[in-house]
Amino acid sequence: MKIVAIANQKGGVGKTTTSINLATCLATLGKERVLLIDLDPQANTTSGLGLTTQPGESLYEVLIGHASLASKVTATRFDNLSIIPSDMELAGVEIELAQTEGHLTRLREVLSQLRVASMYDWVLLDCPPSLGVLMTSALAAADELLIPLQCEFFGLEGLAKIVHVQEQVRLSGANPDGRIEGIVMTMFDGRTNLSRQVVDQVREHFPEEVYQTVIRRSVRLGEAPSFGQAIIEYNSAGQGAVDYRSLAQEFLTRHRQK
Amino acid sequence: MKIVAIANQKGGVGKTTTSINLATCLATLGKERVLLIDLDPQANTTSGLGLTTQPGESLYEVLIGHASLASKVTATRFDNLSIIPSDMELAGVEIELAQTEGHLTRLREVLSQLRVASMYDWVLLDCPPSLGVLMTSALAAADELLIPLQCEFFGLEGLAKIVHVQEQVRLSGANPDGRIEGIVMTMFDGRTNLSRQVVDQVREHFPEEVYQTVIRRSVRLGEAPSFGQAIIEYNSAGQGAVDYRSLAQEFLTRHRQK
Ligand SMILES: Nc1ncnc2c1ncn2[C@@H]1O[C@H](COP(=O)(O)OP(=O)(O)OP(=O)(O)O)[C@@H](O)[C@H]1O
Ligand SMILES: Nc1ncnc2c1ncn2[C@@H]1O[C@H](COP(=O)(O)OP(=O)(O)OP(=O)(O)O)[C@@H](O)[C@H]1O
Ligand SMILES: [Mg+2]
Ligand SMILES: [Mg+2]
Repeated sequence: MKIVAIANQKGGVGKTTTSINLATCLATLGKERVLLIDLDPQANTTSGLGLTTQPGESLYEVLIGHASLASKVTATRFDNLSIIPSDMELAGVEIELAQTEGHLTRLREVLSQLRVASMYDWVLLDCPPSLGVLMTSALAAADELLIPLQCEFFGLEGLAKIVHVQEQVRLSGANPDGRIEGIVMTMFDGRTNLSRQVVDQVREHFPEEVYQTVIRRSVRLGEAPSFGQAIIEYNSAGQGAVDYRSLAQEFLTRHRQK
Repeated sequence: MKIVAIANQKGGVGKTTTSINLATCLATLGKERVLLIDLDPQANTTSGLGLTTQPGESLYEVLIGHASLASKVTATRFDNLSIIPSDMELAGVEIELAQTEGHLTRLREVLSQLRVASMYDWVLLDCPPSLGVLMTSALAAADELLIPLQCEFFGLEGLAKIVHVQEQVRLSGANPDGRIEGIVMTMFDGRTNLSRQVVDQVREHFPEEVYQTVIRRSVRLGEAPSFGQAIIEYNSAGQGAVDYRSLAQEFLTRHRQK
Protein backbone atom coordinates (compact mmCIF):
# COMPACT_ATOMS: atom_id res chain seq x y z
CA MET A 1 0.00 0.00 0.00
CA LYS A 2 1.17 3.55 -0.74
CA ILE A 3 -0.17 6.84 0.62
CA VAL A 4 0.03 9.60 -1.99
CA ALA A 5 -0.60 13.28 -1.16
CA ILE A 6 -1.93 15.28 -4.11
CA ALA A 7 -0.80 18.71 -3.04
CA ASN A 8 0.26 22.16 -4.13
CA GLN A 9 -0.29 25.27 -2.04
CA LYS A 10 -1.08 27.24 -5.22
CA GLY A 11 -4.79 27.42 -5.67
CA GLY A 12 -6.85 26.15 -8.58
CA VAL A 13 -4.14 24.03 -10.24
CA GLY A 14 -6.17 20.81 -10.60
CA LYS A 15 -5.57 18.99 -7.28
CA THR A 16 -9.20 17.97 -6.89
CA THR A 17 -9.72 17.21 -10.58
CA THR A 18 -6.62 14.99 -10.49
CA SER A 19 -7.67 13.31 -7.21
CA ILE A 20 -11.13 12.38 -8.53
CA ASN A 21 -10.03 11.26 -11.97
CA LEU A 22 -6.82 9.45 -11.03
CA ALA A 23 -8.68 7.61 -8.27
CA THR A 24 -11.57 6.56 -10.52
CA CYS A 25 -9.27 5.51 -13.37
CA LEU A 26 -7.07 3.44 -11.04
CA ALA A 27 -10.14 1.79 -9.52
CA THR A 28 -11.88 0.95 -12.79
CA LEU A 29 -9.21 0.42 -15.44
CA GLY A 30 -6.44 -0.82 -13.19
CA LYS A 31 -8.72 -2.70 -10.77
CA GLU A 32 -6.63 -1.19 -8.00
CA ARG A 33 -8.21 -0.83 -4.55
CA VAL A 34 -8.24 2.88 -3.77
CA LEU A 35 -9.19 4.95 -0.74
CA LEU A 36 -9.65 8.65 -1.56
CA ILE A 37 -9.55 11.07 1.39
CA ASP A 38 -10.85 14.62 1.00
CA LEU A 39 -8.69 16.72 3.31
CA ASP A 40 -9.94 20.04 1.99
CA PRO A 41 -12.68 21.78 4.03
CA GLN A 42 -14.03 23.05 0.68
CA ALA A 43 -15.05 19.42 0.07
CA ASN A 44 -14.75 19.68 -3.72
CA THR A 45 -13.68 16.03 -4.07
CA THR A 46 -16.77 15.01 -2.11
CA SER A 47 -19.21 17.10 -4.17
CA GLY A 48 -17.34 16.46 -7.42
CA LEU A 49 -18.20 12.76 -7.01
CA GLY A 50 -21.81 13.65 -6.40
CA LEU A 51 -21.79 13.03 -2.65
CA THR A 52 -23.46 15.45 -0.25
CA THR A 53 -21.37 16.76 2.61
CA GLN A 54 -22.88 16.08 6.03
CA PRO A 55 -21.24 17.37 9.22
CA GLY A 56 -19.58 14.57 11.14
CA GLU A 57 -18.52 12.48 8.15
CA SER A 58 -15.01 13.86 7.71
CA LEU A 59 -11.74 12.95 9.38
CA TYR A 60 -12.26 15.76 11.90
CA GLU A 61 -13.54 13.53 14.72
CA VAL A 62 -10.81 10.98 14.00
CA LEU A 63 -8.08 13.61 14.19
CA ILE A 64 -9.31 14.85 17.57
CA GLY A 65 -9.62 11.28 18.79
CA HIS A 66 -13.42 10.99 19.01
CA ALA A 67 -13.97 8.39 16.32
CA SER A 68 -12.27 5.53 14.50
CA LEU A 69 -10.92 5.85 10.99
CA ALA A 70 -12.94 2.85 9.80
CA SER A 71 -16.19 4.55 10.83
CA LYS A 72 -15.61 7.32 8.28
CA VAL A 73 -14.87 5.16 5.24
CA THR A 74 -17.78 5.24 2.77
CA ALA A 75 -18.25 3.03 -0.30
CA THR A 76 -18.85 4.70 -3.67
CA ARG A 77 -20.59 3.52 -6.83
CA PHE A 78 -17.17 2.35 -8.09
CA ASP A 79 -16.37 -1.18 -6.89
CA ASN A 80 -12.75 -0.60 -5.93
CA LEU A 81 -13.10 2.97 -4.67
CA SER A 82 -13.93 4.08 -1.12
CA ILE A 83 -13.89 7.64 0.16
CA ILE A 84 -13.61 9.58 3.39
CA PRO A 85 -15.57 12.74 2.61
CA SER A 86 -14.90 16.24 3.87
CA ASP A 87 -17.04 18.72 5.75
CA MET A 88 -16.63 22.24 7.11
CA GLU A 89 -15.62 20.88 10.52
CA LEU A 90 -12.24 20.12 8.95
CA ALA A 91 -11.61 23.86 8.82
CA GLY A 92 -11.53 23.78 12.63
CA VAL A 93 -8.59 21.39 12.49
CA GLU A 94 -6.32 24.14 11.25
CA ILE A 95 -6.68 26.08 14.48
CA GLU A 96 -7.33 23.24 16.91
CA LEU A 97 -4.47 20.98 15.78
CA ALA A 98 -2.08 23.96 15.55
CA GLN A 99 -2.42 24.41 19.28
CA THR A 100 -1.56 20.83 20.20
CA GLU A 101 1.80 19.11 20.46
CA GLY A 102 2.63 16.77 17.62
CA HIS A 103 0.10 18.28 15.20
CA LEU A 104 2.45 17.48 12.34
CA THR A 105 2.26 13.71 12.85
CA ARG A 106 -1.33 13.26 14.03
CA LEU A 107 -2.63 12.35 10.56
CA ARG A 108 0.33 10.02 10.03
CA GLU A 109 -0.57 8.11 13.22
CA VAL A 110 -4.23 7.89 12.22
CA LEU A 111 -3.45 6.58 8.72
CA SER A 112 -0.81 4.11 9.92
CA GLN A 113 -3.56 1.67 10.88
CA LEU A 114 -4.39 1.37 7.17
CA ARG A 115 -0.96 -0.16 6.61
CA VAL A 116 -1.78 -3.01 8.99
CA ALA A 117 -5.16 -3.76 7.47
CA SER A 118 -3.84 -3.68 3.87
CA MET A 119 -7.26 -3.32 2.33
CA TYR A 120 -6.05 -0.77 -0.21
CA ASP A 121 -3.35 -0.53 -2.83
CA TRP A 122 -3.46 3.28 -2.87
CA VAL A 123 -4.61 5.97 -0.46
CA LEU A 124 -4.93 9.36 -2.22
CA LEU A 125 -5.12 12.58 -0.17
CA ASP A 126 -6.72 15.63 -1.84
CA CYS A 127 -5.13 18.61 -0.09
CA PRO A 128 -6.35 22.18 0.41
CA PRO A 129 -4.48 25.13 -1.16
CA SER A 130 -2.51 26.23 1.86
CA LEU A 131 0.68 26.07 3.85
CA GLY A 132 -1.27 25.24 6.98
CA VAL A 133 -1.65 22.24 9.26
CA LEU A 134 -3.83 20.08 6.99
CA MET A 135 -1.38 20.26 4.11
CA THR A 136 1.81 19.82 6.12
CA SER A 137 0.35 16.89 8.07
CA ALA A 138 -0.62 15.27 4.77
CA LEU A 139 3.02 15.59 3.64
CA ALA A 140 4.11 14.05 6.93
CA ALA A 141 1.70 11.13 6.45
CA ALA A 142 2.35 10.38 2.79
CA ASP A 143 4.90 8.04 1.26
CA GLU A 144 4.83 10.15 -1.88
CA LEU A 145 3.86 13.57 -3.13
CA LEU A 146 2.18 14.06 -6.51
CA ILE A 147 2.21 17.74 -7.53
CA PRO A 148 -0.39 18.99 -10.05
CA LEU A 149 1.16 22.01 -11.74
CA GLN A 150 -0.87 24.45 -13.82
CA CYS A 151 0.84 25.55 -17.06
CA GLU A 152 0.95 29.17 -15.90
CA PHE A 153 3.56 31.55 -14.48
CA PHE A 154 2.24 31.59 -10.91
CA GLY A 155 2.08 27.78 -11.06
CA LEU A 156 5.77 27.64 -11.91
CA GLU A 157 6.63 30.06 -9.09
CA GLY A 158 4.80 27.89 -6.58
CA LEU A 159 6.73 24.75 -7.48
CA ALA A 160 9.87 25.75 -5.59
CA LYS A 161 7.74 26.37 -2.49
CA ILE A 162 5.99 23.00 -2.36
CA VAL A 163 9.31 21.26 -3.01
CA HIS A 164 10.83 23.26 -0.17
CA VAL A 165 7.97 22.50 2.26
CA GLN A 166 8.17 18.78 1.45
CA GLU A 167 11.91 18.88 2.13
CA GLN A 168 11.35 20.61 5.48
CA VAL A 169 8.82 17.95 6.52
CA ARG A 170 11.27 15.24 5.52
CA LEU A 171 14.18 16.83 7.40
CA SER A 172 12.01 17.48 10.48
CA GLY A 173 12.12 13.74 11.04
CA ALA A 174 8.33 13.46 10.75
CA ASN A 175 8.65 11.58 7.46
CA PRO A 176 12.25 10.67 6.61
CA ASP A 177 11.29 8.49 3.65
CA GLY A 178 8.84 10.92 2.05
CA ARG A 179 9.64 11.68 -1.58
CA ILE A 180 8.29 13.51 -4.60
CA GLU A 181 6.70 10.87 -6.81
CA GLY A 182 5.91 13.14 -9.69
CA ILE A 183 4.75 16.40 -11.23
CA VAL A 184 1.67 16.41 -13.49
CA MET A 185 1.24 19.33 -15.85
CA THR A 186 -2.40 20.45 -15.92
CA MET A 187 -4.64 22.75 -17.98
CA PHE A 188 -2.18 22.68 -20.87
CA ASP A 189 -3.42 24.87 -23.72
CA GLY A 190 -1.56 23.98 -26.90
CA ARG A 191 -2.56 27.25 -28.57
CA THR A 192 -0.49 29.40 -26.21
CA ASN A 193 3.25 29.86 -25.88
CA LEU A 194 2.86 30.25 -22.13
CA SER A 195 1.82 26.60 -21.63
CA ARG A 196 4.70 25.29 -23.76
CA GLN A 197 7.26 27.54 -22.04
CA VAL A 198 6.14 26.43 -18.58
CA VAL A 199 6.25 22.73 -19.53
CA ASP A 200 9.73 23.16 -21.05
CA GLN A 201 11.03 24.91 -17.92
CA VAL A 202 9.65 22.27 -15.57
CA ARG A 203 11.00 19.41 -17.71
CA GLU A 204 14.42 21.06 -17.67
CA HIS A 205 14.56 21.39 -13.88
CA PHE A 206 12.74 18.19 -12.93
CA PRO A 207 13.33 15.75 -15.82
CA GLU A 208 12.83 12.64 -13.68
CA GLU A 209 9.68 13.77 -11.88
CA VAL A 210 7.59 15.28 -14.68
CA TYR A 211 5.04 12.88 -16.12
CA GLN A 212 5.04 12.33 -19.86
CA THR A 213 1.23 12.59 -19.71
CA VAL A 214 0.09 16.21 -19.86
CA ILE A 215 -3.51 17.01 -18.87
CA ARG A 216 -4.89 19.33 -21.53
CA ARG A 217 -7.39 22.09 -20.79
CA SER A 218 -10.83 20.71 -21.58
CA VAL A 219 -14.22 22.27 -20.84
CA ARG A 220 -15.68 18.82 -20.12
CA LEU A 221 -13.35 18.49 -17.11
CA GLY A 222 -14.86 21.69 -15.76
CA GLU A 223 -18.41 20.52 -16.44
CA ALA A 224 -18.15 16.97 -15.03
CA PRO A 225 -18.19 17.94 -11.32
CA SER A 226 -21.40 19.92 -11.77
CA PHE A 227 -23.01 16.56 -12.59
CA GLY A 228 -21.18 14.82 -9.73
CA GLN A 229 -19.38 12.62 -12.23
CA ALA A 230 -15.82 11.57 -12.92
CA ILE A 231 -14.65 12.32 -16.46
CA ILE A 232 -14.80 8.62 -17.48
CA GLU A 233 -18.52 8.72 -16.68
CA TYR A 234 -19.32 12.18 -18.04
CA ASN A 235 -17.38 12.15 -21.29
CA SER A 236 -15.64 8.83 -21.60
CA ALA A 237 -14.40 9.23 -25.19
CA GLY A 238 -13.23 12.83 -24.83
CA GLN A 239 -9.79 14.34 -24.36
CA GLY A 240 -10.08 14.68 -20.55
CA ALA A 241 -10.80 10.95 -20.12
CA VAL A 242 -8.00 10.03 -22.54
CA ASP A 243 -5.53 12.15 -20.54
CA TYR A 244 -6.51 10.82 -17.13
CA ARG A 245 -6.50 7.19 -18.30
CA SER A 246 -3.02 7.80 -19.64
CA LEU A 247 -2.01 9.35 -16.32
CA ALA A 248 -3.32 6.35 -14.36
CA GLN A 249 -1.44 4.00 -16.70
CA GLU A 250 1.80 5.94 -16.34
CA PHE A 251 1.32 6.15 -12.56
CA LEU A 252 1.12 2.34 -12.35
CA THR A 253 4.04 1.84 -14.73
CA ARG A 254 6.26 4.20 -12.76
CA HIS A 255 5.49 2.30 -9.55
CA ARG A 256 6.05 -1.14 -11.06
CA GLN A 257 9.47 -0.06 -12.27
CA LYS A 258 10.64 1.05 -8.86
CA MET B 1 -10.52 55.76 2.95
CA LYS B 2 -11.91 52.21 2.51
CA ILE B 3 -10.20 48.91 3.22
CA VAL B 4 -11.28 46.24 0.70
CA ALA B 5 -10.45 42.55 1.13
CA ILE B 6 -10.17 40.68 -2.17
CA ALA B 7 -10.92 37.20 -0.92
CA ASN B 8 -12.30 33.79 -1.75
CA GLN B 9 -11.12 30.58 -0.10
CA LYS B 10 -11.45 28.76 -3.44
CA GLY B 11 -8.08 28.59 -5.09
CA GLY B 12 -7.09 30.01 -8.46
CA VAL B 13 -10.16 32.18 -9.04
CA GLY B 14 -8.34 35.41 -9.90
CA LYS B 15 -7.81 37.10 -6.52
CA THR B 16 -4.25 38.14 -7.30
CA THR B 17 -4.97 39.05 -10.92
CA THR B 18 -7.84 41.24 -9.72
CA SER B 19 -5.74 42.79 -6.92
CA ILE B 20 -2.91 43.79 -9.25
CA ASN B 21 -5.07 45.05 -12.09
CA LEU B 22 -7.77 46.80 -10.09
CA ALA B 23 -5.10 48.55 -8.00
CA THR B 24 -3.10 49.70 -11.03
CA CYS B 25 -6.21 50.85 -12.92
CA LEU B 26 -7.50 52.81 -9.92
CA ALA B 27 -4.09 54.42 -9.42
CA THR B 28 -3.51 55.39 -13.06
CA LEU B 29 -6.89 56.01 -14.65
CA GLY B 30 -8.75 57.14 -11.57
CA LYS B 31 -5.81 58.95 -9.97
CA GLU B 32 -6.88 57.31 -6.72
CA ARG B 33 -4.26 56.82 -4.00
CA VAL B 34 -3.99 53.09 -3.43
CA LEU B 35 -2.12 50.89 -0.95
CA LEU B 36 -1.99 47.24 -2.03
CA ILE B 37 -1.14 44.70 0.69
CA ASP B 38 -0.06 41.18 -0.26
CA LEU B 39 -1.37 38.97 2.54
CA ASP B 40 -0.63 35.70 0.75
CA PRO B 41 2.61 33.91 1.70
CA GLN B 42 2.76 32.78 -1.95
CA ALA B 43 3.57 36.45 -2.71
CA ASN B 44 2.03 36.33 -6.19
CA THR B 45 0.93 39.99 -6.03
CA THR B 46 4.50 40.94 -5.16
CA SER B 47 6.11 38.96 -7.99
CA GLY B 48 3.29 39.71 -10.41
CA LEU B 49 4.27 43.38 -10.16
CA GLY B 50 7.89 42.50 -10.81
CA LEU B 51 9.10 42.97 -7.23
CA THR B 52 11.44 40.47 -5.63
CA THR B 53 10.39 39.00 -2.29
CA GLN B 54 12.95 39.56 0.45
CA PRO B 55 12.45 38.15 3.96
CA GLY B 56 11.54 40.85 6.43
CA GLU B 57 9.56 43.05 4.04
CA SER B 58 6.09 41.68 4.73
CA LEU B 59 3.55 42.50 7.41
CA TYR B 60 4.87 39.60 9.51
CA GLU B 61 7.01 41.73 11.84
CA VAL B 62 4.22 44.28 12.16
CA LEU B 63 1.67 41.63 13.14
CA ILE B 64 3.93 40.25 15.86
CA GLY B 65 4.67 43.76 17.07
CA HIS B 66 8.31 44.08 16.04
CA ALA B 67 7.99 46.80 13.42
CA SER B 68 5.80 49.71 12.39
CA LEU B 69 3.38 49.54 9.49
CA ALA B 70 4.90 52.59 7.84
CA SER B 71 8.30 50.88 7.66
CA LYS B 72 6.90 48.22 5.34
CA VAL B 73 5.22 50.48 2.81
CA THR B 74 7.15 50.53 -0.48
CA ALA B 75 6.61 52.85 -3.44
CA THR B 76 6.05 51.32 -6.89
CA ARG B 77 6.66 52.63 -10.40
CA PHE B 78 3.03 53.83 -10.41
CA ASP B 79 2.68 57.31 -8.87
CA ASN B 80 -0.42 56.67 -6.80
CA LEU B 81 0.29 53.05 -5.87
CA SER B 82 2.24 51.81 -2.83
CA ILE B 83 2.60 48.22 -1.78
CA ILE B 84 3.38 46.14 1.30
CA PRO B 85 4.95 43.01 -0.21
CA SER B 86 4.71 39.45 1.05
CA ASP B 87 7.33 36.91 2.00
CA MET B 88 7.35 33.35 3.29
CA GLU B 89 7.54 34.54 6.89
CA LEU B 90 3.84 35.35 6.57
CA ALA B 91 3.17 31.61 6.49
CA GLY B 92 4.34 31.53 10.10
CA VAL B 93 1.55 33.92 11.03
CA GLU B 94 -1.06 31.21 10.50
CA ILE B 95 0.33 29.15 13.34
CA GLU B 96 1.76 31.90 15.55
CA LEU B 97 -1.29 34.17 15.53
CA ALA B 98 -3.65 31.20 15.95
CA GLN B 99 -2.09 30.60 19.35
CA THR B 100 -2.58 34.12 20.65
CA GLU B 101 -5.65 35.79 22.07
CA GLY B 102 -7.35 38.22 19.78
CA HIS B 103 -5.76 36.85 16.60
CA LEU B 104 -8.91 37.77 14.70
CA THR B 105 -8.53 41.52 15.27
CA ARG B 106 -4.75 41.94 15.23
CA LEU B 107 -4.66 43.01 11.56
CA ARG B 108 -7.60 45.34 12.13
CA GLU B 109 -5.69 47.10 14.92
CA VAL B 110 -2.57 47.39 12.78
CA LEU B 111 -4.43 48.83 9.79
CA SER B 112 -6.51 51.25 11.90
CA GLN B 113 -3.57 53.65 11.99
CA LEU B 114 -4.02 54.11 8.23
CA ARG B 115 -7.41 55.64 8.89
CA VAL B 116 -5.86 58.39 10.97
CA ALA B 117 -3.16 59.24 8.47
CA SER B 118 -5.59 59.30 5.50
CA MET B 119 -2.85 59.01 2.92
CA TYR B 120 -4.84 56.56 0.79
CA ASP B 121 -8.26 56.43 -0.81
CA TRP B 122 -8.22 52.62 -1.00
CA VAL B 123 -6.36 49.83 0.78
CA LEU B 124 -6.66 46.53 -1.13
CA LEU B 125 -5.84 43.22 0.60
CA ASP B 126 -4.91 40.25 -1.63
CA CYS B 127 -5.85 37.20 0.43
CA PRO B 128 -4.56 33.62 0.35
CA PRO B 129 -6.86 30.71 -0.63
CA SER B 130 -7.73 29.47 2.82
CA LEU B 131 -10.10 29.55 5.75
CA GLY B 132 -7.23 30.26 8.11
CA VAL B 133 -6.09 33.16 10.24
CA LEU B 134 -4.76 35.43 7.47
CA MET B 135 -8.03 35.34 5.56
CA THR B 136 -10.36 35.68 8.52
CA SER B 137 -8.33 38.52 10.00
CA ALA B 138 -8.49 40.29 6.64
CA LEU B 139 -12.29 40.01 6.75
CA ALA B 140 -12.22 41.41 10.28
CA ALA B 141 -10.08 44.36 9.15
CA ALA B 142 -11.89 45.24 5.94
CA ASP B 143 -14.78 47.63 5.45
CA GLU B 144 -15.77 45.66 2.36
CA LEU B 145 -15.31 42.30 0.72
CA LEU B 146 -14.83 41.96 -3.04
CA ILE B 147 -15.24 38.32 -4.14
CA PRO B 148 -13.61 37.20 -7.43
CA LEU B 149 -15.65 34.23 -8.64
CA GLN B 150 -14.45 31.90 -11.36
CA CYS B 151 -17.13 30.92 -13.90
CA GLU B 152 -16.88 27.26 -12.93
CA PHE B 153 -18.90 24.79 -10.83
CA PHE B 154 -16.47 24.62 -7.88
CA GLY B 155 -16.35 28.42 -7.92
CA LEU B 156 -20.11 28.57 -7.51
CA GLU B 157 -20.02 26.04 -4.68
CA GLY B 158 -17.46 28.11 -2.81
CA LEU B 159 -19.55 31.30 -2.90
CA ALA B 160 -21.88 30.19 -0.11
CA LYS B 161 -18.86 29.46 2.08
CA ILE B 162 -17.15 32.83 1.76
CA VAL B 163 -20.48 34.57 2.30
CA HIS B 164 -20.99 32.45 5.43
CA VAL B 165 -17.48 33.14 6.79
CA GLN B 166 -17.92 36.88 6.25
CA GLU B 167 -21.23 36.73 8.12
CA GLN B 168 -19.60 34.87 11.02
CA VAL B 169 -16.84 37.49 11.27
CA ARG B 170 -19.46 40.23 11.24
CA LEU B 171 -21.61 38.55 13.91
CA SER B 172 -18.56 37.79 16.08
CA GLY B 173 -18.43 41.50 16.81
CA ALA B 174 -14.96 41.81 15.29
CA ASN B 175 -16.32 43.83 12.38
CA PRO B 176 -19.99 44.74 12.78
CA ASP B 177 -20.05 47.05 9.76
CA GLY B 178 -18.28 44.70 7.36
CA ARG B 179 -20.23 44.09 4.17
CA ILE B 180 -19.97 42.39 0.79
CA GLU B 181 -19.16 45.13 -1.70
CA GLY B 182 -19.39 42.99 -4.78
CA ILE B 183 -18.83 39.80 -6.74
CA VAL B 184 -16.67 39.90 -9.88
CA MET B 185 -17.08 37.08 -12.37
CA THR B 186 -13.67 36.00 -13.69
CA MET B 187 -12.25 33.80 -16.46
CA PHE B 188 -15.50 33.98 -18.37
CA ASP B 189 -15.29 31.91 -21.57
CA GLY B 190 -18.09 32.91 -23.92
CA ARG B 191 -17.70 29.74 -25.95
CA THR B 192 -18.91 27.47 -23.14
CA ASN B 193 -22.34 26.96 -21.63
CA LEU B 194 -20.74 26.43 -18.22
CA SER B 195 -19.57 30.04 -17.96
CA ARG B 196 -22.97 31.43 -18.94
CA GLN B 197 -24.84 29.11 -16.59
CA VAL B 198 -22.65 30.07 -13.65
CA VAL B 199 -23.04 33.81 -14.36
CA ASP B 200 -26.82 33.41 -14.66
CA GLN B 201 -27.03 31.55 -11.36
CA VAL B 202 -24.94 34.10 -9.50
CA ARG B 203 -26.88 37.03 -10.94
CA GLU B 204 -30.10 35.37 -9.86
CA HIS B 205 -28.99 34.88 -6.24
CA PHE B 206 -26.94 38.05 -5.80
CA PRO B 207 -28.43 40.61 -8.23
CA GLU B 208 -27.22 43.63 -6.25
CA GLU B 209 -23.68 42.43 -5.62
CA VAL B 210 -22.63 41.06 -9.02
CA TYR B 211 -20.68 43.51 -11.12
CA GLN B 212 -21.91 44.23 -14.63
CA THR B 213 -18.27 43.98 -15.75
CA VAL B 214 -17.27 40.37 -16.40
CA ILE B 215 -13.54 39.57 -16.68
CA ARG B 216 -13.15 37.36 -19.75
CA ARG B 217 -10.57 34.57 -20.00
CA SER B 218 -7.56 36.01 -21.81
CA VAL B 219 -4.11 34.45 -22.29
CA ARG B 220 -2.48 37.87 -21.94
CA LEU B 221 -3.69 38.07 -18.33
CA GLY B 222 -1.84 34.82 -17.68
CA GLU B 223 1.29 36.04 -19.44
CA ALA B 224 1.55 39.52 -17.89
CA PRO B 225 2.79 38.41 -14.43
CA SER B 226 5.66 36.47 -16.00
CA PHE B 227 6.94 39.87 -17.15
CA GLY B 228 6.18 41.47 -13.79
CA GLN B 229 3.66 43.76 -15.46
CA ALA B 230 0.08 44.82 -14.90
CA ILE B 231 -2.20 44.22 -17.87
CA ILE B 232 -2.35 47.95 -18.74
CA GLU B 233 1.42 47.84 -19.22
CA TYR B 234 1.72 44.44 -20.92
CA ASN B 235 -1.21 44.61 -23.34
CA SER B 236 -2.92 47.92 -22.91
CA ALA B 237 -5.27 47.66 -25.91
CA GLY B 238 -6.29 44.04 -25.33
CA GLN B 239 -9.39 42.48 -23.83
CA GLY B 240 -7.88 42.02 -20.36
CA ALA B 241 -7.03 45.70 -20.02
CA VAL B 242 -10.47 46.70 -21.34
CA ASP B 243 -12.15 44.49 -18.74
CA TYR B 244 -10.09 45.69 -15.78
CA ARG B 245 -10.47 49.37 -16.74
CA SER B 246 -14.19 48.79 -16.89
CA LEU B 247 -14.06 47.10 -13.47
CA ALA B 248 -12.17 50.03 -11.96
CA GLN B 249 -14.67 52.46 -13.44
CA GLU B 250 -17.63 50.49 -12.11
CA PHE B 251 -15.94 50.13 -8.71
CA LEU B 252 -15.65 53.92 -8.43
CA THR B 253 -19.20 54.50 -9.69
CA ARG B 254 -20.65 52.02 -7.18
CA HIS B 255 -18.84 53.81 -4.35
CA ARG B 256 -19.84 57.29 -5.45
CA GLN B 257 -23.48 56.27 -5.49
CA LYS B 258 -23.45 54.96 -1.93
N1 LIG C 1 -7.67 20.15 -17.44
C1 LIG C 1 -8.66 21.00 -17.12
N2 LIG C 1 -9.31 21.64 -18.11
C2 LIG C 1 -10.29 22.55 -17.80
N3 LIG C 1 -10.70 22.85 -16.56
C3 LIG C 1 -10.09 22.23 -15.55
C4 LIG C 1 -9.05 21.27 -15.74
N4 LIG C 1 -8.62 20.82 -14.53
C5 LIG C 1 -9.38 21.48 -13.62
N5 LIG C 1 -10.27 22.31 -14.22
C6 LIG C 1 -11.21 23.24 -13.58
O1 LIG C 1 -10.41 24.29 -13.04
C7 LIG C 1 -10.86 24.63 -11.73
C8 LIG C 1 -9.73 24.36 -10.74
O2 LIG C 1 -9.46 22.97 -10.64
P1 LIG C 1 -9.50 22.22 -9.22
O3 LIG C 1 -10.64 22.72 -8.42
O4 LIG C 1 -9.40 20.77 -9.48
O5 LIG C 1 -8.14 22.76 -8.62
P2 LIG C 1 -7.62 22.65 -7.13
O6 LIG C 1 -6.16 22.75 -7.18
O7 LIG C 1 -8.21 21.45 -6.49
O8 LIG C 1 -8.25 23.97 -6.48
P3 LIG C 1 -8.14 24.38 -4.90
O9 LIG C 1 -6.78 24.99 -4.81
O10 LIG C 1 -9.25 25.36 -4.68
O11 LIG C 1 -8.30 23.11 -4.12
C9 LIG C 1 -12.09 23.79 -11.47
O12 LIG C 1 -13.22 24.55 -11.78
C10 LIG C 1 -11.95 22.61 -12.42
O13 LIG C 1 -13.17 22.10 -12.81
N1 LIG D 1 -9.17 36.40 -16.85
C1 LIG D 1 -8.14 35.55 -16.90
N2 LIG D 1 -7.85 34.95 -18.07
C2 LIG D 1 -6.84 34.04 -18.14
N3 LIG D 1 -6.05 33.69 -17.12
C3 LIG D 1 -6.29 34.25 -15.93
C4 LIG D 1 -7.34 35.21 -15.74
N4 LIG D 1 -7.32 35.60 -14.44
C5 LIG D 1 -6.33 34.92 -13.86
N5 LIG D 1 -5.69 34.12 -14.74
C6 LIG D 1 -4.60 33.16 -14.49
O1 LIG D 1 -5.18 32.08 -13.75
C7 LIG D 1 -4.33 31.70 -12.67
C8 LIG D 1 -5.07 31.93 -11.36
O2 LIG D 1 -5.27 33.30 -11.14
P1 LIG D 1 -4.77 34.00 -9.78
O3 LIG D 1 -3.43 33.48 -9.41
O4 LIG D 1 -4.94 35.46 -9.94
O5 LIG D 1 -5.87 33.42 -8.79
P2 LIG D 1 -5.86 33.48 -7.19
O6 LIG D 1 -7.26 33.36 -6.77
O7 LIG D 1 -5.09 34.65 -6.74
O8 LIG D 1 -5.06 32.13 -6.83
P3 LIG D 1 -4.66 31.66 -5.33
O9 LIG D 1 -5.93 31.03 -4.82
O10 LIG D 1 -3.53 30.65 -5.52
O11 LIG D 1 -4.23 32.89 -4.60
C9 LIG D 1 -3.07 32.54 -12.80
O12 LIG D 1 -2.10 31.78 -13.49
C10 LIG D 1 -3.50 33.74 -13.61
O13 LIG D 1 -2.46 34.27 -14.36
MG1 LIG E 1 -9.21 21.31 -4.63
MG1 LIG F 1 -3.51 34.72 -5.32
